[in-house]
This record gives sequence, C-alpha cells and structure tokens, in this order.
Amino acid sequence: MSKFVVIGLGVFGRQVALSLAQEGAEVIAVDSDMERVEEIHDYIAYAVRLDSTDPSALRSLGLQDMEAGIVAIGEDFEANLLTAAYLKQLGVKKVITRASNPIHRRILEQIGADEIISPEDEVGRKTAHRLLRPNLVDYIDVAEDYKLIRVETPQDLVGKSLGEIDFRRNYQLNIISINKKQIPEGEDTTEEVTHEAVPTSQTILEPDTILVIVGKEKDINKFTGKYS
Amino acid sequence: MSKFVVIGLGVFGRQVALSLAQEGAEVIAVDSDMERVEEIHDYIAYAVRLDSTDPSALRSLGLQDMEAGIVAIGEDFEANLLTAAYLKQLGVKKVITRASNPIHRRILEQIGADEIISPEDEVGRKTAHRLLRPNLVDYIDVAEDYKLIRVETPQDLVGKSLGEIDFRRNYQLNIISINKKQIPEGEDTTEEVTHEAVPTSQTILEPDTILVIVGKEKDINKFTGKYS
Ligand SMILES: Nc1ncnc2c1ncn2[C@@H]1O[C@H](COP(=O)(O)OP(=O)(O)OP(=O)(O)O)[C@@H](O)[C@H]1O
Ligand SMILES: Nc1ncnc2c1ncn2[C@@H]1O[C@H](COP(=O)(O)OP(=O)(O)OP(=O)(O)O)[C@@H](O)[C@H]1O
Repeated sequence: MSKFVVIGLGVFGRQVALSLAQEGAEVIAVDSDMERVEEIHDYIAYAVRLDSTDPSALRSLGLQDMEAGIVAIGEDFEANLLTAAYLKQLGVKKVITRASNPIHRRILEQIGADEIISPEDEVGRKTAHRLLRPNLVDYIDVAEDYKLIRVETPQDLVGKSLGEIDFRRNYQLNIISINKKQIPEGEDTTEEVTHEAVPTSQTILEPDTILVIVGKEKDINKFTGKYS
Repeated sequence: MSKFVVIGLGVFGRQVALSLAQEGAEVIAVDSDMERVEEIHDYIAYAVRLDSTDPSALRSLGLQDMEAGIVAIGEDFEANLLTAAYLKQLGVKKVITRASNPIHRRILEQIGADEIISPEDEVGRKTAHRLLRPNLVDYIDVAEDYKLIRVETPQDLVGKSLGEIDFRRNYQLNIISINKKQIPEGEDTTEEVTHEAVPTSQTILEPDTILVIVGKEKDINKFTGKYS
C-alpha cells in the first residue's frame, strides 16, 4: 500500500492529497491551520493539525515506510525548508517540495530535496506557449482518454524489432520515442534520445532504454500490467 | 504582432509575461505593487503600476487589439473578478483568468471569462499521478526536445491516407490521434475522438479534424510553418 505524507493543504497540497487518496493511496494530510485539517477530514481519514517545523511533532507521525513526503508550503520558505530537511532526517526516502525562485530551489537541492516543483512557473510557461499558437488547439496535453507514459523497456522485448513486436496491432500502443535510461530528479533532467529519428519498424529494442508510449489508459495499463 | 496584457505579476503572471515576451510577443505587464513592476521592467519595456480594479486606469492602457488579457491575480478574488469583467467590457477578445475553487470558477464563467486556469490544481493532480507509478519514468511529459501538439488538419492533406502522406518519412512526425474539431475553453473541454483505434496507414484524413502530433520541436515548426 503506497503511503504518502502531504504537508501544507493550500490549493496545491490539497489537490495532491485528494488525488493520491482517490487512487487508493494511504495519505497523511498535515496543516497548522485547523480549518484546513477539518475541511480535508471529510475525504482523508488521517488528517492532523501540527506545525511541521516542530521535529518532534513530525516524528510522532511515524514516517518510516513513507513512499514520499510532499512539502506543499508555498509562502513561508523557512517553514518549507525546515520541513523538507526534517523529513530527510526522519528517513523519508523521497522528499518533494516547492520553490518559486531559483535561489530557494538551489537551497532546497542542497539540503537534499529529491524533487522541486513550481506549479505557477510550469503552468505560466505552458499558458504563454498556448497563447502564441492559436492554430495549435493544445500543446503538450493529449486527448482526454489518451495518455503518454515513459516506461522501462521490458526485458522480454529486448532484441526484438518494433516491426516484430507490432505495438499498434498487438497492444494498441504507439511508440513515439526511445530514450537511454536515466532516473529523473525534477524538472532539470534531460534524457538522452537513443534514436535520432522517430522509431521505425526496423528499430531494435536495446537493454536499459525507456519507451515513450501513447495509447488509451486501459491499453497502457494492460501493457504495464503484463510486463512489470 | 501578438499583443497581450498581463495583470498581476506573482509567480504565475510574471512567468506568463516573460515567456510571451521571450517569444517576441508585445506585452503590457501590470501590477499594483511598484517593486514587481520595477523588477520586470528589466525584461519588459511596457510595465505599468496601476490598480486594475480602476476602470479608467485600465482604459488608459489602450487595450483594443489585444489578442488576450491574462488576469493572474491569485489571492484577491474580488480584484480578479472586477479586472476580468472590465477587460471584457473594454473589448479584450479573450480573457484568461485564474480561480482556485469551483464557486469562483463558476462566477468567472458567468461574467464572461474565456478560460480559467488553476496552476496549483493542475500540477497537484499531475504530481499525484506521477507519484503513484514509480515504474513510469514520466507521465504526460515528453522527452526534452520532443513536443506533443494538436493542430487542425491542413486543407491540402484532406482526403489523403496517412500511408500516402507518410508523416514519419516526410515530416519526421508521428500522428498519434485524430479528433473531431472543437475549440477548447479551459480544462473542461473534451474532444470527440474520431477514430477509436490508433491511426493506421489506411486512415483517410477528414475535414474539420484535429491531428495530435508528436515530434521534435523543429520538425513541428516546419510542418506548422508550411501549412498555417
Ligand atoms: N509550519 C507549517 N506547518 C504546517 N502547515 C503549514 C506550515 N506553514 C504553512 N503551512 C500550511 O501550508 C499551506 C499552504 O501554504 P501557503 O498558504 O504558504 O501556500 P499557498 O501559496 O497559499 O498555497 P497554494 O498556492 O497551494 O494555494 C497553508 O494551508 C498553511 O497553513
Ligand atoms: N487590483 C490589483 N491591480 C493590480 N495588481 C494586483 C491587484 N491585486 C493584486 N495584484 C497583484 O497580483 C499579483 C499576484 O497576486 P497574488 O499575490 O494574489 O497572487 P499569488 O497567489 O501570490 O500569485 P502566484 O501564485 O502567481 O505567485 C501580485 O503581485 C499583486 O500585487
């Protein structure tokens, strides 16, 4: 059972917590503001009012086996920083936090944050690009029921050509790119693209590569279910 | 020359303004806070300190021929609402604004906002989905230099089959979906998928459809440049 702790229940944090819980994950939702804790308590069983800059309060939550901790505190940088640092100290394996400028981002990286998100920056950039291309109906987002994922090339398929595997006919999936493997750590990761051109039926799958796949969610789940 | 007015220079608004300006658009950047106006003035020539809830101040900007107005005020709902309403009254053809809850969203729709964005909600949802699939290296985001776009099927290509056009060989592009045309108005738009299966070489392009394309940015630009 995937366990997460989300600290800070502003718009971003609340959405992370609710979306995780909706998908069946176990979530601890934390905020220093009682109203926000009470509001989310209708949806999330384990909702706690505490000040996350208090290390003993954090320790009392019992954060071993957390898959990740999400620090969603926006305004108060010091609270964000301290909380992220304490989560790392308490052994939370993956700490995701938030920063709205490069200085803060750098400091958070230095204290060990595994991933740093700026929702407003990300969407600001995407909004601008969408506005500049009126003939582009959408930029980056796929049609409602189509998903785009990246997944490690399954061992069983290594050595076969795309033509041989015939993803379109056999899996209803479309392979749009094949990359060298590299685990992402936030927005600055680039993956090396193994093949310069769009993959063709002659392309042979190599070990330690990543397939960029588009298809309907149910077909993707079938494929990842079969090979993971 | 594309003209935009961006009101509210918090993290989101500032990023919208800077990204637009970087791509060569003409931007008017507005905020009631002098510091924010001065900070952005290094990058954007036309930066103005004013209170956007003052209709005569807004009118003095001369907002005819704006391609769009972006109201990026986050906290103050009333200021956001008034500003959006005035922009519509002043004839700005497309008004994009921001809302962090469904009630606010509904009210903004009623006064005529053309598009309503919640950066924190959008990224909160995406973050949760990414956390729940550790074998998925990435979800929805494409490799660094690959882009996914949706573009109206060019008239010249209508009636031809994908095999005939051969997007992969001739354009280095990958068509991953073909949808019925419908102009999006914010996050709640769904497009009807014209073809149930992933498109094949037999698929004939029809009029009033939208191609969902993946490819490298330079190849996409070549294609959209040729046909727009
Ligand atoms: N030390 C702390 N311990 C626990 N919760 C905290 C602490 N500091 C701030 N928070 C909570 O974090 C939440 C989000 O923080 P904040 O209000 O700074 O961000 P925001 O920018 O409004 O969030 P969003 O942009 O996601 O709406 C708030 O509900 C706040 O009560
Ligand atoms: N009436 C107004 N006229 C002009 N600017 C305004 C007005 N009200 C607010 N602003 C400006 O809008 C900007 C963003 O607003 P606000 O601080 O509410 O959002 P925020 O949630 O901090 O933004 P972000 O999440 O994008 O960082 C601020 O710089 C603020 O000065």
